[in-house]
Amino acid sequence: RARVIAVLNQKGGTGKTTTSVNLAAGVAEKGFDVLLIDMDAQGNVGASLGVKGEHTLASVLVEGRNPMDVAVPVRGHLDVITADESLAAAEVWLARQDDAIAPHVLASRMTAAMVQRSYQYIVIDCGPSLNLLNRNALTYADEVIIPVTCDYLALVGVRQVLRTIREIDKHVGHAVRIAGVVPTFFDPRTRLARESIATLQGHFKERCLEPIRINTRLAEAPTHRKTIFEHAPESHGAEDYHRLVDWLVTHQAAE
Amino acid sequence: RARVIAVLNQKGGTGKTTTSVNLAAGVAEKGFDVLLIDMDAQGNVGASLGVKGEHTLASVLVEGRNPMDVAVPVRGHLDVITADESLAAAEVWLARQDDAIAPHVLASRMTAAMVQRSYQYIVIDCGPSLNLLNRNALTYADEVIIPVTCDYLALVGVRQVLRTIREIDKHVGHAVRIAGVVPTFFDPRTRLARESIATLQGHFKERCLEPIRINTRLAEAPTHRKTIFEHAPESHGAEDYHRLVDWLVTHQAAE
Ligand SMILES: Nc1ncnc2c1ncn2[C@@H]1O[C@H](COP(=O)(O)OP(=O)(O)OP(=O)(O)O)[C@@H](O)[C@H]1O
Ligand SMILES: Nc1ncnc2c1ncn2[C@@H]1O[C@H](COP(=O)(O)OP(=O)(O)OP(=O)(O)O)[C@@H](O)[C@H]1O
Ligand SMILES: [Mg+2]
Ligand SMILES: [Mg+2]
Repeated sequence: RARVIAVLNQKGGTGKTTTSVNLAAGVAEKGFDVLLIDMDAQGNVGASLGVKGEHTLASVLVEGRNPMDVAVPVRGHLDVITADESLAAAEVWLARQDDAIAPHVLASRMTAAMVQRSYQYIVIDCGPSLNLLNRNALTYADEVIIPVTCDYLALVGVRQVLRTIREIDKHVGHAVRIAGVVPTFFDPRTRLARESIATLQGHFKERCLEPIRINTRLAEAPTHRKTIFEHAPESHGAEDYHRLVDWLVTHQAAE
Repeated sequence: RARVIAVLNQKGGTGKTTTSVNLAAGVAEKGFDVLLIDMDAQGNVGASLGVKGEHTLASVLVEGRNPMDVAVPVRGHLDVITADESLAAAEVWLARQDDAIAPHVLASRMTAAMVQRSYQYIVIDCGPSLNLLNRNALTYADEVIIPVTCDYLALVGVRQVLRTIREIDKHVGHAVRIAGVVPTFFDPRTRLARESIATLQGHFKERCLEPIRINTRLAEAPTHRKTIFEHAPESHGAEDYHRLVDWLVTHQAAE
C-alpha cells in the first residue's frame, strides 16, 4: 500500500516542484514504483520533465477519468499525472460541490481506481495556495513534506500551513502527519538564513531536515528536462536531494 | 484619477510582495497618495509592514464594506488594505457567484466607494495563482507589472500570465496594459540569469525593466517591518527599487 506524500507550502517559490520532482525521481531510481501527481495549474512538473499527458489531473477530478489511464511513464519506475490550466476550472468546479464532498474528490477517485496498489510512493506537488485543490491533497495524503525558504516571510507561511493541516484534521477526522520540514535555497553565508534554520530547528526538532543548499544546477536542470541526478550528479543539489531521498525511504511513516 | 497597477505573476516567489511594498512606499515617499491592496490570503503585505487591519479585503468583497473604512494609514501618503485567510473563503464565495459577476466584484466595490478619487496610485499585490481573485485584480487594474525570476520555470510562467491577460481582455472587453516586466533576484554571476534576462529583453523590448538584484537586505527588511528605504537606504535593493519608482512615476500609462 503506497505512502501518499503531499509536498505543500502555500508560500510561493519555496522549492516544492524542485523537491517533488527530484524526490520522486530519486526514490524511483532506487527501484520503488512512484507516481508523481502535479496538483498545480502551472503544470511545472510536466515542464520540468518534458512530458505532457494526453489527459490531465482535471479530467480525473471533474470527469472521473481513471487516473491509471491518465498517468504517463517518464522514467523507469516513475509515472506522472500532469496538470495544466484546466485545473483552475477544476478548482471552480470543486467550489460548486457540496461542502461535505469537495475536499474528498481526489481521495475517492484514486481509491476507486485502486491506485495505492500500483505504486509504493505517491508524491503530490501542490501549488502555492490555501485552495480546495490543496485541501484535496491533504485529505488524500498520509504525510506532508514542507519545503521552506530561509527567510522571514517563509516562517509566517509555515504557521499558516500548520493551521491549515490542523483545520483539515478537525473537519476530516484523519490527521495528515508532518513527516518533515525541508529548508531550501540555503545560503550558509547569510546570517538571515542561519537564523531562520535555527528557528525552524527549535520548532520542529528532528523533523527539521538537512537543508537543500542554493545551487544553480537545480534551476538549470528543468531547462534540459532533466532531474538533478541526470543533469549534475556531482553537484551540491544532487548530493542534498540524494540525502533527502535516503531519509524518506529509511524513515517509515510512524505515528 | 488613480493609476491602478496590479503586480501579478501566478508563479510563486518572484518578488511580487517585495515589489508591491517597496514600489508603493517609494511612490508615497515622493508625495503621491498611494493605496496598497493585499490580494493574497497569505497576508504578506501586512506582515511586511507590521500592520493588521481591523477589517480586511474579504469584508470589502463579500460583505460590501466600504474600502475607505477598511484602509489603514501606515506611512505618510501610504494606506493599506490588508488580507488574511478569510480571503480564501472569499475565493469560494466568488466561485459561487454568477459567471458574469464574479470577475467584477472588486471593481464595482472600489468604484462605488469612489476610491480612485482619493489616491493617485493604487497598487494591488496579487497572490501566486490563476484564481478568481486575480481575475478581479486584472479586471480592476489599468496596468500590470510582472516580476519574474531569472530562470526557466519563470519563463514558462510569464507565457501563462500573458495568456490570462489576453483571455480577460476577450471576456471583459478592456485590455489591461503590461506596463513592465521586472526581472528579480538577479545574480549577474550566473549564466542562467544572464540568459534569462536576454530572453526577457528579446521578447519584451523596452518593457523589460532594469533588474532587481538579489540582495539579502530585501529579505531582512520585513523582519523589521520596514521598507528597503528605511532598513538599508544605501543597499543595492534600495537603489534598484528607487530606480523602479522613478521609472513608474515618469512613465505615464500611455496606450
Ligand atoms: N536550491 C535551489 N537553488 C537554486 N535554485 C533553485 C533551488 N530550488 C529550486 N530552484 C529554482 O527556483 C525556482 C523556484 O523553485 P520551484 O519552482 O521548485 O518552487 P515552487 O515552490 O514549486 O514554486 P511555486 O510556488 O510557483 O509552485 C525554480 O526555477 C527552481 O528551478
Ligand atoms: N531581490 C531579492 N533578493 C533577496 N531576497 C529577496 C528579493 N526579493 C524578494 N526577496 C525575499 O524572497 C522571498 C520571496 O519574495 P516575495 O515574498 O516578495 O515573493 P512573492 O512573489 O510575493 O511570493 P508569493 O508568490 O508567495 O506571493 C521573501 O522572503 C523576500 O523578502
Ligand atoms: Mg511549484
Ligand atoms: Mg507575495
